[in-house]
Amino acid sequence: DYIIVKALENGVTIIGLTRGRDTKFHHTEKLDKGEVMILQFTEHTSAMKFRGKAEITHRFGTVTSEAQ
Amino acid sequence: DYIIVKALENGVTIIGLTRGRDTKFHHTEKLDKGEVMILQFTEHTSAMKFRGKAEITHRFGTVTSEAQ
Amino acid sequence: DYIIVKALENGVTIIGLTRGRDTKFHHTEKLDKGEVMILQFTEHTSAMKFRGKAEITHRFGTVTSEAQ
Amino acid sequence: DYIIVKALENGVTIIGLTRGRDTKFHHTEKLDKGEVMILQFTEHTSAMKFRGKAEITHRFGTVTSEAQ
Amino acid sequence: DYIIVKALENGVTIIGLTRGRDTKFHHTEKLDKGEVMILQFTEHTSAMKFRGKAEITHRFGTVTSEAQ
Amino acid sequence: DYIIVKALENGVTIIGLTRGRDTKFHHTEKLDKGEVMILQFTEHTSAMKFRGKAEITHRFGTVTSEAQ
Amino acid sequence: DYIIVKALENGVTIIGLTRGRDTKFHHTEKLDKGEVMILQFTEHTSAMKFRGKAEITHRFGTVTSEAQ
Amino acid sequence: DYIIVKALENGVTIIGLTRGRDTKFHHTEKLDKGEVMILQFTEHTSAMKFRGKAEITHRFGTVTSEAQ
Amino acid sequence: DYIIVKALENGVTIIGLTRGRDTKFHHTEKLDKGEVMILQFTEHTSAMKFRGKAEITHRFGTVTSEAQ
Amino acid sequence: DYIIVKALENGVTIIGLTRGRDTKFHHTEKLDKGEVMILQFTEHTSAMKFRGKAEITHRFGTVTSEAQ
Amino acid sequence: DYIIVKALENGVTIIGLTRGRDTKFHHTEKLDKGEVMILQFTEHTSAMKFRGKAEITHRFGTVTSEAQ
Ligand SMILES: N[C@@H](Cc1c[nH]c2ccccc12)C(=O)O
Ligand SMILES: N[C@@H](Cc1c[nH]c2ccccc12)C(=O)O
Ligand SMILES: N[C@@H](Cc1c[nH]c2ccccc12)C(=O)O
Ligand SMILES: N[C@@H](Cc1c[nH]c2ccccc12)C(=O)O
Ligand SMILES: N[C@@H](Cc1c[nH]c2ccccc12)C(=O)O
Ligand SMILES: N[C@@H](Cc1c[nH]c2ccccc12)C(=O)O
Ligand SMILES: N[C@@H](Cc1c[nH]c2ccccc12)C(=O)O
Ligand SMILES: N[C@@H](Cc1c[nH]c2ccccc12)C(=O)O
Ligand SMILES: N[C@@H](Cc1c[nH]c2ccccc12)C(=O)O
Ligand SMILES: N[C@@H](Cc1c[nH]c2ccccc12)C(=O)O
Ligand SMILES: N[C@@H](Cc1c[nH]c2ccccc12)C(=O)O
Repeated sequence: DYIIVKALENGVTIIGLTRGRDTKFHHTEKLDKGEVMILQFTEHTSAMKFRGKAEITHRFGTVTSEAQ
Repeated sequence: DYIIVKALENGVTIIGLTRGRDTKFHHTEKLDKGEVMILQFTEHTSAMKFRGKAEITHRFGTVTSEAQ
Repeated sequence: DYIIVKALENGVTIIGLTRGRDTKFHHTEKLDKGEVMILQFTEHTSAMKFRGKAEITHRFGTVTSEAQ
Repeated sequence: DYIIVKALENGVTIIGLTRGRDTKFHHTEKLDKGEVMILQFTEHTSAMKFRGKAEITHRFGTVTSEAQ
Repeated sequence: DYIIVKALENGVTIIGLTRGRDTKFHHTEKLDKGEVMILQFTEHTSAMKFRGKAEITHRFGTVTSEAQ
Repeated sequence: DYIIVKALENGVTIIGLTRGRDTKFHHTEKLDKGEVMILQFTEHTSAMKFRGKAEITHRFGTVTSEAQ
Repeated sequence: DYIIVKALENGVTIIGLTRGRDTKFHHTEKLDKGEVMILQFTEHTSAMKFRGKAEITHRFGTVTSEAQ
Repeated sequence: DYIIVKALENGVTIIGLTRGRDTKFHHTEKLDKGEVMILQFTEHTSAMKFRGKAEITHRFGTVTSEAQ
Repeated sequence: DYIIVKALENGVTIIGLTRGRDTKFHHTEKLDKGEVMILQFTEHTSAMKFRGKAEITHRFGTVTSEAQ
Repeated sequence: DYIIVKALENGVTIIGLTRGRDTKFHHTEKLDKGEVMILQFTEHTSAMKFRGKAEITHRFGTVTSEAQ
Repeated sequence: DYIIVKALENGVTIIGLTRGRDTKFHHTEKLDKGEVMILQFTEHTSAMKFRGKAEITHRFGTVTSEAQ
């Protein structure tokens, strides 16, 4: 299963959090407006965090993250 | 399977509870308004608790947690 | 598979009962009004009990537990 | 797979019957009116019996047990 | 997979037949009117027989057994 | 997967045929009018035969066997 | 998965063909009018042949075999 | 998964082709008008060929083969 | 999963291409008008090519190949 | 799972890209107008590229590639 | 599961990101207008990034990436 992210502005960040006993940020990916990314949950990633304005599509529908 | 959380206000907290004989809080993640997080159930997390105003989407629909 | 619980009043309790030959209470979690919890069935939990006013969503729909 | 039970009166009993060559009652759980319980079939439980007035939801729908 | 039985009269009997080369009655459970039972097929039970007036729900629908 | 049989007259017979290189009758079960039986395919039963008037429900629908 | 056959006349025959390098008739079952049979594909049966007038129900629908 | 064939004329032939590096005819079955056959794909059969007028039902629908 | 091919003219060819590092033609089957063939993907066949006018049915629908 | 390609002009090319650490072209297949090909993802092919005018059907629908 | 990409302009880039503890770009594929590509998630690819104007189809629908 994967998550589809489309950046609606520059500077959108996608953060991967580690799987396991500890929960840390292991990777941050920056997207420019209009760029699309598709990301899986993996052996190393069991949670994701999204900052900035982006359209996020998943198994149960679509949600829009917003900038502060 | 994963849970999608969108913070509707600042200071929303997502708590991961340990899998196993004991039930403890192993991680707390803070979200600012508009931020979105997607979290799996894992080998270490068998329950989650949500505080503050947030929109929580899961396999059976969507529910809104509310602040006190 | 998991169960989604939203407390509709303060003092809602969620009780985990042990899996195995014996059936005992191994954990009780208290929820304040508006808080949401999502709980899996696990190697240690094969039954749950809910007291107080709460909205409980599961695979076959939603049911509301009521206070005495 | 699990069964959802909501007590519609005090004194509802849920009985777990043993899996295996013998069929005995291994646990009885009492529910007060409004309380909800969710129970799995397990390595030790291959049948359940319900007495008293309760709403019982399962994979194929909902049935109401009645008191004598 | 399980079968849901609601007794519509007193004295309803549910019979479990043995799995294996031989086919014998290994357990008989009596239900009073209004009582509900949910029963799995198991390592020891590969057929069930119902006598008396009862509502029997299964994967393909519901059927009513009738008394003589 | 199982087959649901409701006898519509007395003397309905359900025959289990052996799985394997040979095909023989290993068990015959008699049903009286109104009785219901639910039967699985098993390690020993790979075919069933029905005589007499009965309502037979299976994965693809319902068929009525008729007496001569 | 299984096949449901209802004989619409006397003398309907159901033939089981062997699984494996060779294809031979390993069993022939005769049905009288109104009798019903339910047959699985098995380790020994990878094809079936039907002669005479019968209603044959399978995963994709129902077909009627006809007598010469 | 299986294929259902009903012969619409005499002399319909069903050919089984071998699974593996070589592709040869390993069995030909002749059907008379009205006869029905149900055939699986197996360890020895990875393709089938139909000649003569027949109604062929499969997972995606029904097709009619025609005689020259 | 299999592919269903009905030849709409004489001389339709179905080509099986080898699975593995190399991609070669390992078998060509010729169909006359009206003949039907059903073919699986196998350990030796990971692609198929169709020439001539034929109706080809697969999991996602039907397509017609055309002659030059 | 497989992909269905119908060439809408001569000279359509289907390119298989290698699975693994490196991504290279391991095979190119040319199609003439009207020819149809069905291709699986395999141990050696984890991506495909299509050039020229062709109708490409996959699990989520159909898309048309276009010539420059 | 795979992703379908159709370039809506020249110079569309598809980037494969490495699976594992590190997240790096392991391959970049350039597409000209009208070209179509279908890409799987693999042992080496757990995320993809798309730049330039393209139509991207996945399990949950279609999204269009846009050029800056
Ligand atoms: N390290 C945690 C990350 C995590 C996943 N789901 C969570 C829910 C709540 C808090 C943390 C998490 C784990 O793998 O379990
Ligand atoms: N440690 C518990 C956490 C838990 C999961 N589901 C629950 C339901 C009720 C109470 C506790 C729990 C377990 O893994 O089983
Ligand atoms: N210890 C019991 C708990 C239980 C699960 N389902 C039940 C139904 C009825 C009574 C008890 C139970 C078991 O694991 O089996
Ligand atoms: N001990 C029995 C309990 C049981 C399950 N299903 C039944 C149906 C009928 C009678 C008894 C049962 C068993 O595990 O098989
Ligand atoms: N002992 C038999 C019981 C049975 C199951 N299904 C049947 C159908 C017909 C007759 C007997 C049976 C068996 O396990 O196979
Ligand atoms: N002994 C046979 C019984 C059988 C199953 N399906 C059949 C179809 C036709 C004839 C016989 C059978 C077998 O296990 O295969
Ligand atoms: N012995 C053959 C029987 C068979 C199954 N499907 C067929 C299709 C065509 C011809 C023969 C067959 C086999 O197991 O493969
Ligand atoms: N021997 C071939 C038969 C076959 C199956 N599908 C095909 C498609 C095309 C040509 C031949 C075949 C194989 O098992 O693979
Ligand atoms: N030998 C190739 C055949 C093939 C399958 N799918 C393809 C797609 C494109 C090119 C070649 C192929 C393989 O097994 O992988
Ligand atoms: N060699 C790569 C090919 C590939 C598959 N999906 C991709 C997505 C983007 C870039 C390359 C790829 C792999 O197996 O992973
Ligand atoms: N190397 C990472 C790539 C990745 C997948 N999903 C992600 C989500 C967020 C950040 C990075 C990733 C991994 O395999 O887990």
